[in-house]
Order: sequence, then C-alpha cells, then structure tokens
Amino acid sequence: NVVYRAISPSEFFYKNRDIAGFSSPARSLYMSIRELVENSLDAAEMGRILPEVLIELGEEDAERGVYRLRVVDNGVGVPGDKIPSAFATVLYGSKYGFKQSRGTFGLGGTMALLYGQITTNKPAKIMSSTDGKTLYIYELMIDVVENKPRIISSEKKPSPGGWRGTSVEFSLEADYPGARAKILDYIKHTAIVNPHATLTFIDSKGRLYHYPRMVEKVPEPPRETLPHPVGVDVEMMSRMLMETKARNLLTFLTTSFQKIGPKTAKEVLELAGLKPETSPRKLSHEQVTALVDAFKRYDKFRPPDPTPLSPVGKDFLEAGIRRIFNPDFVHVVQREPSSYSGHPFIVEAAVAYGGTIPVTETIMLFRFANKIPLLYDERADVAWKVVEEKIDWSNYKVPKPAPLAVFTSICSTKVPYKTVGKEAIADRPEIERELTMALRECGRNLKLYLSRIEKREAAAKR
Amino acid sequence: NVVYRAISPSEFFYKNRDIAGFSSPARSLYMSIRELVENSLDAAEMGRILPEVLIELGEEDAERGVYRLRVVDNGVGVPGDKIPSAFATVLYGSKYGFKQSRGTFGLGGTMALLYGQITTNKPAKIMSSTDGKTLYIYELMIDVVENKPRIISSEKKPSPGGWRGTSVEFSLEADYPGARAKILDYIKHTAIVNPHATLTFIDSKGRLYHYPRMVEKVPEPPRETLPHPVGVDVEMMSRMLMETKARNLLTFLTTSFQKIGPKTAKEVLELAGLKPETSPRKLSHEQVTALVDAFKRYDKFRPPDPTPLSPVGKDFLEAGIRRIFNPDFVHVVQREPSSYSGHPFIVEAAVAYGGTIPVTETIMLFRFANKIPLLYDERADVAWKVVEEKIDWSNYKVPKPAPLAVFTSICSTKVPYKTVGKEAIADRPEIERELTMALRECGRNLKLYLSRIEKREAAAKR
Ligand SMILES: Nc1ncnc2c1ncn2[C@@H]1O[C@H](COP(=O)(O)OP(=O)(O)OP(=O)(O)O)[C@@H](O)[C@H]1O
Ligand SMILES: Nc1ncnc2c1ncn2[C@@H]1O[C@H](COP(=O)(O)OP(=O)(O)OP(=O)(O)O)[C@@H](O)[C@H]1O
Ligand SMILES: [Mg+2]
Ligand SMILES: [Mg+2]
Repeated sequence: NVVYRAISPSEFFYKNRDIAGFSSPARSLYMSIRELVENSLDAAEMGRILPEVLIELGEEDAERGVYRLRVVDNGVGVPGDKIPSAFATVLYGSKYGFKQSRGTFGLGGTMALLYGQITTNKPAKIMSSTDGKTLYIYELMIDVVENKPRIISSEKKPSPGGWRGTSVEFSLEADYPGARAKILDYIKHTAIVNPHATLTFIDSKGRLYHYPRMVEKVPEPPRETLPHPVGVDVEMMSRMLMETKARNLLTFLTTSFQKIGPKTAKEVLELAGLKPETSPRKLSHEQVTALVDAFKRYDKFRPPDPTPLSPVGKDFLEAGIRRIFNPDFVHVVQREPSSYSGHPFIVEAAVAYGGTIPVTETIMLFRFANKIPLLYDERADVAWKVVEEKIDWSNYKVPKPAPLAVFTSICSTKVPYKTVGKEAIADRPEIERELTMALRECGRNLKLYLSRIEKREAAAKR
Repeated sequence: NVVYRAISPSEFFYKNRDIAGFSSPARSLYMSIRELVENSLDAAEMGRILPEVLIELGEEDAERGVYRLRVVDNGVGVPGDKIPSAFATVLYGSKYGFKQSRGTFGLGGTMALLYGQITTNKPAKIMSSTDGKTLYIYELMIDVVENKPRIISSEKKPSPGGWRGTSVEFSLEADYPGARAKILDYIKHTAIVNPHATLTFIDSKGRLYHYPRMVEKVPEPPRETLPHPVGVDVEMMSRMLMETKARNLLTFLTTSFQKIGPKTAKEVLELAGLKPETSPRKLSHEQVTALVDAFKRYDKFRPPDPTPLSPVGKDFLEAGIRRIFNPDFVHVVQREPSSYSGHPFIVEAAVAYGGTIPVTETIMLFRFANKIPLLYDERADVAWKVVEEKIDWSNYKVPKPAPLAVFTSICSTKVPYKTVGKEAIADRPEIERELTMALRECGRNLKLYLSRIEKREAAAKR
C-alpha cells in the first residue's frame, strides 16, 4: 500500500546531508567552520566593520570524538527575535536579495548546528548583540521534522563591555586530525582575499594560528540593485507584475528593472505587442508570456550595474598574496564587470612566481568565489578547466616544474555553484571567457618577467 | 536595513535549479525525460507490472524553442486526491521508506513541471487511473512561492478501455539537438538493465526508437524492512522512541530494528547502562545519547537484510548487454549483499569484449544506480575511480586500445549520490571495495578468454 507524505526542508537536508557537504566527521568539521566563518565575514561586511573572527576548537570527549566549536565575530549581530529562526530554521536568512554575499541559500549555519545536534544531542549556544547594549543568549535545538527552533533557554541582559557581534557555539562529532590541513588552508586562504580581516584559530591542541589584518580599509560593500531584464522568466515576471505599485506597464518596466529607461521600455513593449498604458495587474497569461519573450528577443539591454558587487580589489589581492608567498613576481588583473543570465560578475586573477611557492609539476591553483576559498572538487571547477585546457603556460616561458601559483576570484550576485556545498563553479561561457582573458593577461606579464630573468642569467654567464 | 525571510523548498529549487540538474535547455530536457521515465519504472515495479513506457516529444513552437513532452506508463497510477501534491509540490512523494527505488527526494517530477512552467507559462496535464475504472485528469500549475498546486481544471470520468497508468504532459523550452545523443543513450542504457520493460521514444522529427521487452519475467520487487541499527543517530533514535508502541526498551529494540533479537538487545542495553524494563518514552536526554553511543560501540550486529533491494540480476544484465553489443565475451558478477552506514547494497558488474563494442583507448564505462543509467559526471564517480585507479586491466591481458565495455550497477536503500541531480556516486569505502572485488573477478574471467584467443591465434599461425 502506497504511503504519500511531505517532508520539511530540514528533514530533506537531514536525510541528504552528504549532498550539503556534511559527509564524514572530518568534512563536517570543515563545513561547520567554513559556514560559520562565512556568516561572520558577511556580518562584518553588512556593517562596514573591519572583521574580527575568532575560531576556537576544543576536545570535549576524546574517546567519542566529540569536539566543542565556537566562532565569535564583531559583526552586525542578529536581532534577538530573529536568532532562533536564523540558526534553527533551514531556508531562512537575510541574503536572498539581489547583491553579492557569501551566504546565499539560507541553510549553512543551520546545517552545522543540525549536524552537531544529531551527533551529540546537545543544544547550541548563540549569543548576539546588534547595538552593544543588549545581549541575547539562546540555547537552541532544531525540530528537524517541523523545521523550526526549539528554544531550550533564552536570556537578555546588558552586553558586557558594550560588545557587539555574534558568538555561535556547539558540540559535534568530528575528526580534527583528518580535517586539520584543509581547515588551516581555509583560514590562510581566507586571509589572502580578506586582508582587512583579523582571523584567529585556536585548535584543540592549544595551537594558535593568527592572521592580523594587513590593511585598515573596509572594502566598498555591495549595494542591492533592481534585477536586470536578461534572464527573467515568467515566474519572476508574474510575481513582479502582481507586486508592483506602478499604474501602467511603462512605469512598471522603468521602476522594476535596472537599465530600462523610457525609450527602452517603449521598444520592449512594442516588441511584445503591449500598450504602455496597460495596467500591470490586468495582463493575461499570454501577455505575460509575450512580455517575457520580448525581453529575450530584445538584444539592446545595457549590461548589468556592478553596484551589487564587491570584488577583492587589486591592491587587497596583491597584499594577500605577498603576505603568504613573498613571491618574486606578482601580477594582478581585475576585469571589467560582465554578466551571465542577468547576474553581474567581476573576475579577478593573479599569478605569482618564486618566493616560497613550492616548485610543482601541476599548477597550484587557488580558487575564490565571493571571497570564499574553494578547496574541494578542483577538477569540476571552471577555473581548473581554464588553467589546464585554455591556457598554454609554456607560451609564457613557464618551465615544468615551476614555482607558479595561480589565483582566480569570481564575485557575483549569484555564483553558479554546482552543489549545495559550494565547492566548484559551473562553466558558464561568459565566466569561462572572462577567466581566460584575465589569465592570458597575467601570463603575458609573467612572460615579460621570465624573459628578463632569462636575459639577466644569460648575461651573468658571459 | 536587514530583511530576514523564509523561502519555501520550491522557491529554493526554483532559484537554484541548476543544482538540481536543470542548468541549460538541453540538460533540462534530458532531466525532464529521465525524471519522468524513472517515475514510470518505479510505478510499474510497485505493482509487479511488466513496464510499458512511451516518451513523445513534439515541437510546439520551433522559433521559440518550445517543445511538448509526454510520458505515458502502465504503472500503478496515482490516486486522484494525491495527483496535485505528487506533481506540483516539492518534497512530497511515496518513496521515503526504507527500500530501494529510483526516486528518493520527492522532487524530480515536480522540478520538470516547474522548469516547463517557468519557461512557457503553461499548465501541465496529468492523467492517471489506479484501477482501470476511473480516470482523473488535471491541469496543474505550481505555486512556487507557497510550494503547493494550483489546479487549473480537474475532471473525473470512466477510464477508456480500462486503461490503468499515468500520463504526464507539459511544454518546456528545450534544445533537442543538443540533448539528443544523451537522451538516446539514456533510453538504450535503461533497456540494458530493465530488459523486462518495453520502451518507446518518438522524437520531434517523428523518428521511432523502440526497445521491446526481451524477458517476460518481473524482477522480485524490493520490500520495505525495519531500519538497521548501524548508522542510527540521536535524531532518528529520539523519533523512534517517541513513536514506538513498545512498553519497554527490550521490546522497543527488537520491534523497531532489524537484526536485533532479545540477546542482542540485552547486550546493547547493558553497554548503554540502561535497564530492559525502562519505558522508551521515559528516557532522559543523556540516556538517549548513551543508547546511540552503545549502538556505535556494539560491533556484533549482523549485516542488513537484503529484502529491501531489487538487483538487476545476472541473467537480466547479460541479456541486456548482449542485445545492445552482441559481444564475443560477457562475464557478469553479482556480489553478496553488503552495507554502508546501515544501508544494504548489492554490487553487480560485467565486462564485455568484442562484438559491436568500438575499439577505444579509454575504457567504455556504463554506470547504473538503482537501475538508472548515470550519464554525466563520470570523473566524479566511485566506479570511474575503481576502473581507472584500482584495476590494472593490462594484468588481464587487455590490450590498448581494446573493444572493452565495463558495466557497474549499485542497488541500495540509499544510493550515496553526490548531487541532487543523481549523476555521480560518492566513494564510500564499502562500495569502493565491493566494486573492486566484482571487477577483479570479471577481469580474471576476461583474462581466461583472452588467453584462449591468444593461443588459438598462435596455433593458427603455425
Ligand atoms: N555571525 C552572524 N552574524 C550575523 N548574522 C548571522 C550570523 N550567522 C548567521 N546569521 C544570520 O542567519 C542567517 C542564516 O544563516 P545561514 O548560514 O543558515 O544562511 P545564509 O548565510 O543566509 O546562506 P548560506 O546557506 O549560503 O550560508 C543569515 O542569513 C544571517 O542573517
Ligand atoms: N508515473 C507515475 N506513476 C505513479 N506515481 C507517480 C508517477 N510519477 C510520480 N508519481 C508519484 O509522485 C511522487 C513524486 O514524484 P517525484 O518524481 O517528484 O519524486 P520521487 O520520485 O518520489 O523522488 P525523486 O525526486 O528522487 O524523483 C512519487 O513519489 C510518486 O508517488
Ligand atoms: Mg551562511
Ligand atoms: Mg521521481
């Protein structure tokens, strides 16, 4: 007999947590740290704050492999009434708007707490203050069947020393020795593209890894913009038509989308066979489809506004690379803004040579997306495809092996991740093209440097 | 100002549909066909019915790239009152139990309809009869924001000619030329591991691809069993303790899990420091954790019952391979049931040589999971890892290049897919080991065959 039922999104991600990256105790520890650190950096960015992030890992029960993880930041905090849902509800968050942020799904932080809960049966402790005056302290568990918080305890008191920020603490079954190398790389690489952030990690053996900030400047934060007309489908269009306050289609187009002025709006409406004075709410099914089709056929939309983006920046990227590798040569490129399917993106790339970069047969590739280091699934990533298949490094006089490091950074309102675990980027043609152009420019500059070295060595021999 | 909100699971998979496999018009057509065919085969299996599946693709608007897709089967059908939720609600289905089925997430069929809806703004047409007497006909759209069906029309009438089964029909923006090769492979390979199914595909150019069934026997269907104690976490244990009707822990253990008899139950309870007569509902938080820990430490659980599995079968697999490749040599292996994390699985493998198999440098690998062909992400799959890295084919006298085809089939209550799009399988050590043993056995048999051929050719030369 066939039993039909619905499951909640938390139940779905509980049953399929390996698809979200929580596959083994080592990988789950890595994912927990990265999800929490990314939340902390987003929170600092929201408030134009120079980030301070502290990660503490302690052994709670060595025999059972249970650790205690705590991540503390000085970001904007979470309002007291929002804390339970933010941390104990899947598909709930503040990053669903049209602007660049590390978080995107509304599930990372909750997944970490969920994993901790199902392996240790203990509540998580969340503390946060948004104003330095009032501190909220919660002990939370997740009702996995219903996808809602279970508040074990809650407290509200003055924030000691005017502290503002967020602290997330929970227990989890983990494998630190198995995850350690990747965790240390994650923190080190995060410091490369966020040199304005102070990052501290104290591990379960008491070892301290400290990356004090190298620059005192806060990057220009992304600002939300209206959606771009390219890539709009009937679902999006139908919703916007329902929600708009505009009284006619002309105003609807110019006020709901970026890059549509009155002239463009009139041309698009003509292409759709619609009158500019029609009320948006009075469109028939066929007319909505015609409007979306007109958007697809109209090929004169200007490219998207890069305001919702916040790239690493050439100076920041160079400073970050120099700090870690002290290379003899660095060249950094930042491409002009581009877009795919209506999502603006900026590619930045760099090559570094010499210094403490190890001499390797295969190229050392460091991948970043929205200032997050990507450390898994390298072969599935578009950056790997470009570095390995689209660029012939011998054209740029690169020997084999060589002390060469390549850095790729993609910032977008929507990074086309291949998986929920955010590790590899899909090969959208526009992104592949921008990466190729950026790396060729880096290659040409590297070639000039290597030629000079070659000449100098030849002269020295004579 | 920070805006916090929740999104529904349909909203999540709409925004992130590329993560579910719906990334391009070509890939989305492939996914739509496979999700519907897999639903049809599951439906036939449910009723021990010899499957008949018809796939029809028509061009609806060539200029706009809009097609009409229809998949019809003779399976068990969907009850009239369940049709709207089954097809227009994400995370709703009948395959959440503990037994093997192609479907597992409760989202594939709805995703296909969702993709069609957002690209064409048209409703889907679903017809189904569970008894050959009453036919239900629905026109449905999905309310993506709320994750619920919008019934455009519904009808109930006598089922013409006593027809029982399901028909799913909808329009979608697609790219058939770009998807055609993969679609034809999908159907052909489905016929390999389902030789009892009659599959028919009529494409938009009117071409007919027909695979009449080769065997008249229905495979033994999987039967749901109790969960296995290995891999149980505190979330699962807490729920089972709440829901059980057992009056004491001893009965709870013997009636809620497979492979736990009274003796085993007493040993486990002793390990947990719990009394057998305690009421399951009276356990404290710490006691639930202690019980789960005892499960983890107890190493004498017998392996899982293979009753919830339904492997391809050696005779079926050989018949399927012979039909497609007419090889000179085939060897098929079915391993004994094994398990990972409490999920039973059976590995089957085969090698075929000669016949119409093309001579290739790289090995032609055909991967299957729960009788579904996997055609993407080969390099990320555990089967590829084993075929390329764990097996040295030259040990078995395989030349390079060679007319060699390798087939791997994994059947489980939970296939460890790496993604929601079901294309690559994670390298769980137990699965990797079983694949390696199966392919080595195939290799040894292939070696005997190739040695005989070698001797025969040497004799012919003299
Ligand atoms: N350290 C923090 N400081 C401020 N807000 C936070 C912090 N951690 C989490 N939040 C809030 O909780 C919400 C949910 O976090 P969660 O990590 O689950 O999802 P997300 O970051 O929105 O998306 P993703 O799943 O991609 O990480 C965030 O959107 C943010 O509003
Ligand atoms: N052709 C069909 N015949 C009978 N039942 C069907 C058919 N197609 C869909 N269903 C029902 O609708 C439910 C939802 O289907 P859907 O494909 O969305 O999810 P699923 O098959 O359960 O899981 P998955 O997402 O892994 O495919 C199924 O569980 C099944 O009960
Ligand atoms: Mg997050
Ligand atoms: Mg399905």
